[in-house]
Amino acid sequence: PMRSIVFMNQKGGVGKTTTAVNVAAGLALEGQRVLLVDIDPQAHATLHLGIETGPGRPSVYDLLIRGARFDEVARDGPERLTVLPAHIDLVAADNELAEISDRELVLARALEPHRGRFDFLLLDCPPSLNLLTVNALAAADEVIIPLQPHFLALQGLGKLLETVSLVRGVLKPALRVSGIVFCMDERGTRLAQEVFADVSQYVREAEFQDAWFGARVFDARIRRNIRLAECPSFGRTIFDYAPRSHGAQDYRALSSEILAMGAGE
Amino acid sequence: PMRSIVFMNQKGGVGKTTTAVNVAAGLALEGQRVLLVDIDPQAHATLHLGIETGPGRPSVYDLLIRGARFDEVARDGPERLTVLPAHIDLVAADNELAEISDRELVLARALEPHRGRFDFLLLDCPPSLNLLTVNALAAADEVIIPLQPHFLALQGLGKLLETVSLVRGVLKPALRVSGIVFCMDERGTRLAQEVFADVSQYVREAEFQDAWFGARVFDARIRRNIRLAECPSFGRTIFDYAPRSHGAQDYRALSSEILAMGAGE
Ligand SMILES: Nc1ncnc2c1ncn2[C@@H]1O[C@H](COP(=O)(O)OP(=O)(O)OP(=O)(O)O)[C@@H](O)[C@H]1O
Ligand SMILES: Nc1ncnc2c1ncn2[C@@H]1O[C@H](COP(=O)(O)OP(=O)(O)OP(=O)(O)O)[C@@H](O)[C@H]1O
Ligand SMILES: [Mg+2]
Ligand SMILES: [Mg+2]
Repeated sequence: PMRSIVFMNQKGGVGKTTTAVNVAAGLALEGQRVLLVDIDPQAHATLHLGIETGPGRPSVYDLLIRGARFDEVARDGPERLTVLPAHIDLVAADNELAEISDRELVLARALEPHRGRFDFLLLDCPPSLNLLTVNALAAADEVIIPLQPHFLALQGLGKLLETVSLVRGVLKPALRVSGIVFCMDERGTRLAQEVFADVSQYVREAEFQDAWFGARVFDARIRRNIRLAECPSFGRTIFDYAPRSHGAQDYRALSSEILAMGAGE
Repeated sequence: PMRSIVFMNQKGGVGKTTTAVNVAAGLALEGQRVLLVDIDPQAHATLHLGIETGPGRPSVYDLLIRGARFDEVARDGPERLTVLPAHIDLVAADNELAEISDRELVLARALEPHRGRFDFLLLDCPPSLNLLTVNALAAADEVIIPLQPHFLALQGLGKLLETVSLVRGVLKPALRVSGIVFCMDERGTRLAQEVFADVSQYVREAEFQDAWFGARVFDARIRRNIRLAECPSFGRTIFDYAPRSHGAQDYRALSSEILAMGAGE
């Protein structure tokens, strides 16, 4: 069965887009059929993969609000990825969705008929816990939380897990947090070590009924590496742009770890 | 007359909060009377300054939605700062403000009677161009854009300047972009040099009627420095936590440059 994973964290700039794009590519390189959905109005995952949007090229906005068909919106990305691109119009989607009945399920329903075509569905979210992010959660079964090992990034974890629990309780009982991945990791720093220890303890102590019971802190940690910040400007993934870099090694390790854990482990 | 500055950028994690807090402290250390307003529901500027919120301690949410008085909300921060703290309740403010007439001017009207008490009003924003950010723009005269010298961070600049122009055209004709400050700068990288060159050219070529005509790229650039990521966990500014660090040097230089440019230069 297809696995569906949301990369979310309302804290800005922690590596959501970089992780969604490079894990999508990492899984595709391991032979998986991957659909990447960008629902961030910034459209950075779309941009990262060099995909153009604009007049005559429908986006996720058209899928959600205008009833465009999946095949009209789906685009071919690098590394045999299939991508549903975002567009700045999505800024208005939060308000426009609010007037639709079952507004949290619009994305899930649009994707449902196509689950059989892919092994993985990955979703990149904006830095907020808004209706777009809730739509992504309702369309997924797993949540992976990219986390920068900084104090400010740690603060929002409670609110994030509360939102996941809420969606799990009301819309999607199967939804759970499968893992937390450290991004932009600077191993030598005391701060990173302290945050790493804090988070590991927090996850270990989760109760059975919590949405994050059984979540892991991934062994793979993504080191800070300037190549990861360079590759979006070329519209390429890290594997294509700098295959021997730390960035490529770390995202290959993370993709393998995600693949190995399998659904529901 | 009081100068009022918004630190904004819808791209997440580029240094808005770190800049707002440390420039506020830098100006206070130069003898200025500074009011810092946190309108981000994440409340990271509030947290960074070690200010507690919760029951019995009103926040900016109460000022905007419940009509709480300025003096009930204002708190004393470190370095003789006055702070209007944020609270997670602000997440709901976007919808609740939408039902109020002149919803973009609620913050400006709440602050107006107190302009005489301060030399500087600084505002920290969430990573989005929502009604809270528009309220901040309508309450200010200047915009400073913290920018990480990365490709993805550059992409939103056009949309950001469009929003400032919109507010200037409709609500606040005096509003202008006074500067762009590079944060988390890694000088040795080719990427930072390319982005720096791109932005400098973009600002040089602004037309007279643009909101960013006359904007500068600040000479002071904030280098990446782990002390800046550590100090929030102690509720202290960089000047108090690590006064001899690069972080303190860079923010002292930026504060002096902002002070020296004066209003309307
Ligand atoms: N491991 C890394 N090393 C160096 N730079 C990185 C790394 N991961 C991401 N970056 C860069 O850091 C910035 C933030 O990352 P990214 O945009 O992926 O975060 P995000 O959480 O998606 O941000 P937003 O909240 O705006 O959606 C980007 O410019 C990206 O290129
Ligand atoms: N110059 C710097 N060097 C190292 N770390 C920094 C620097 N500036 C900020 N940081 C850290 O990087 C992270 C992002 O910075 P900050 O939270 O100030 O950005 P922001 O734009 O306010 O984010 P958001 O979009 O979530 O509001 C924080 O953990 C902060 O402590
Ligand atoms: Mg992103
Ligand atoms: Mg912030």
